[in-house]
Amino acid sequence: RVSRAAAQRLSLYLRCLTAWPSDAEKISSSQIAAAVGVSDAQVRRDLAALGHLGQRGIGYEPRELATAIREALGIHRTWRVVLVGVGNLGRALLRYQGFRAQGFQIVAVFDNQPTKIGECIEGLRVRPLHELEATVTTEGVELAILTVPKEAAQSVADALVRAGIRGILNFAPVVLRLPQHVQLVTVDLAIQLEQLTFLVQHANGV
Amino acid sequence: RVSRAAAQRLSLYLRCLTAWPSDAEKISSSQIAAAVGVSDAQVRRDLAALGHLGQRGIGYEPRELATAIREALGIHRTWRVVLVGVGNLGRALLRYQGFRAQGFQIVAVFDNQPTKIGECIEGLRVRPLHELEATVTTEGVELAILTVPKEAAQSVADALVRAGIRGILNFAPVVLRLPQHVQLVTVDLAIQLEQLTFLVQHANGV
Ligand SMILES: NC(=O)c1ccc[n+]([C@@H]2O[C@H](COP(=O)([O-])OP(=O)(O)OC[C@H]3O[C@@H](n4cnc5c(N)ncnc54)[C@H](O)[C@@H]3O)[C@@H](O)[C@H]2O)c1
Ligand SMILES: NC(=O)c1ccc[n+]([C@@H]2O[C@H](COP(=O)([O-])OP(=O)(O)OC[C@H]3O[C@@H](n4cnc5c(N)ncnc54)[C@H](O)[C@@H]3O)[C@@H](O)[C@H]2O)c1
Repeated sequence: RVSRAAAQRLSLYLRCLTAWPSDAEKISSSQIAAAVGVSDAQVRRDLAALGHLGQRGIGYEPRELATAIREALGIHRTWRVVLVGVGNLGRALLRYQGFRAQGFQIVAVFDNQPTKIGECIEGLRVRPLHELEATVTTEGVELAILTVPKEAAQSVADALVRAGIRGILNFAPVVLRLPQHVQLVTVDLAIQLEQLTFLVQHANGV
Repeated sequence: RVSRAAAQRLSLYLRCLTAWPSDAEKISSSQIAAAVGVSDAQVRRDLAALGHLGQRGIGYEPRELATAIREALGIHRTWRVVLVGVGNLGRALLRYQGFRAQGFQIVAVFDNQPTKIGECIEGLRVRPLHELEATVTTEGVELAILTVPKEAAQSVADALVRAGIRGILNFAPVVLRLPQHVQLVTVDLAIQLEQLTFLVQHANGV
């Protein structure tokens, strides 16, 4: 079984594989390790958890490896997603092509501001919150992206849970309380800036 | 020395410590491990790299540990930051209070759209790109957040490097080519959605 920490690394290995020359027959664990910034042994341990993929001394076949990683992450299929809170961040996420490329289809968007409801943003009509439950059921939606202000986040998350959502990607800076059967990933982009200061500080040999 | 992978984990330990009750005298490595979702041994290894902090069997003093982590990540001081590309994503990042809380001050913003230049957004006047070099030098800016379209990203990054920037947080979906002395962290929020599908898929025992 793959751990949550290993899953983070698998996403990075996948980016490395997609950037690898498409006619290459092999890639080694040390080439993946160098591209991602982890140890060779860590890569081998992570890939071993996916099953018998590589051959010692010869390496891995890039397409077969990418397929195995996609299956482990659950992105060998498409996922239907709703987005709630169509403000600055919500709009930027709607326009981002990177989600579609990995099989994530945002199929409906919601907001509670009367002036926004009915507006068409990136090809989707903004719907009122009371349509959430019906949309999740009829459209077979499993995931939600939450980009509302922090004061509204918990009550909107509760509505998503009632509607039958199975996972929430939360951007609001609050700790959401969800039942155990609903998965949660919270994003804090300040963590990315901290990674940058870590690198800048160490580049000067501090 | 702390590795780049360990630095990611340190950011998560720091969030756990800031959420810990302020009157608590101790926290154990297993309490941190449970909150973050890594093994107890991993937490002990990471914290040992920071120096002699905890006592076996007694645990760590939360404030002392948070201070050591802040120093390792370089956020025991403030950093002056510029943001280039004041579109949907740029505006959402400007409004986000999470950066300021960790000592990141966005001191100037830039865009190349004539209708945006001179506008005041979140208290900052939008400046034209030709003012970049002068601003970075006179304001002592070290970091930049890049939220321009992918076609413009490399040329804007080159201008930032010429201006003397030491680190770039890049959101454009391109691989930036930078000289070795300039650090780079690229964000791809699709990775966060993949972490969510990994959890949802495993919650069903797939
Ligand atoms: N985690 C991060 O790194 C990060 C970065 C930037 C912003 N944020 C957060 O993302 C959220 C959105 O930021 P923004 O700049 O786009 O804000 P915004 O004010 O531009 O957008 C919020 C939207 O949510 C809508 N809304 C408010 N209450 C609602 C409710 N009860 N139901 C449905 N919709 C509702 C508003 O009408 C608005 O359209 C904020 O919580 C912000 O703190 C997080
Ligand atoms: N990595 C992720 O997860 C993620 C998520 C969302 C968006 N994005 C990316 O972030 C970027 C911004 O997205 P957005 O939705 O805010 O786009 P946007 O079009 O709303 O904003 C882009 C801004 O950049 C400005 N700009 C264009 N060329 C410029 C140049 N040469 N110099 C200075 N400014 C320039 C435009 O005038 C505009 O204000 C895009 O590259 C997008 O792909 C990434």
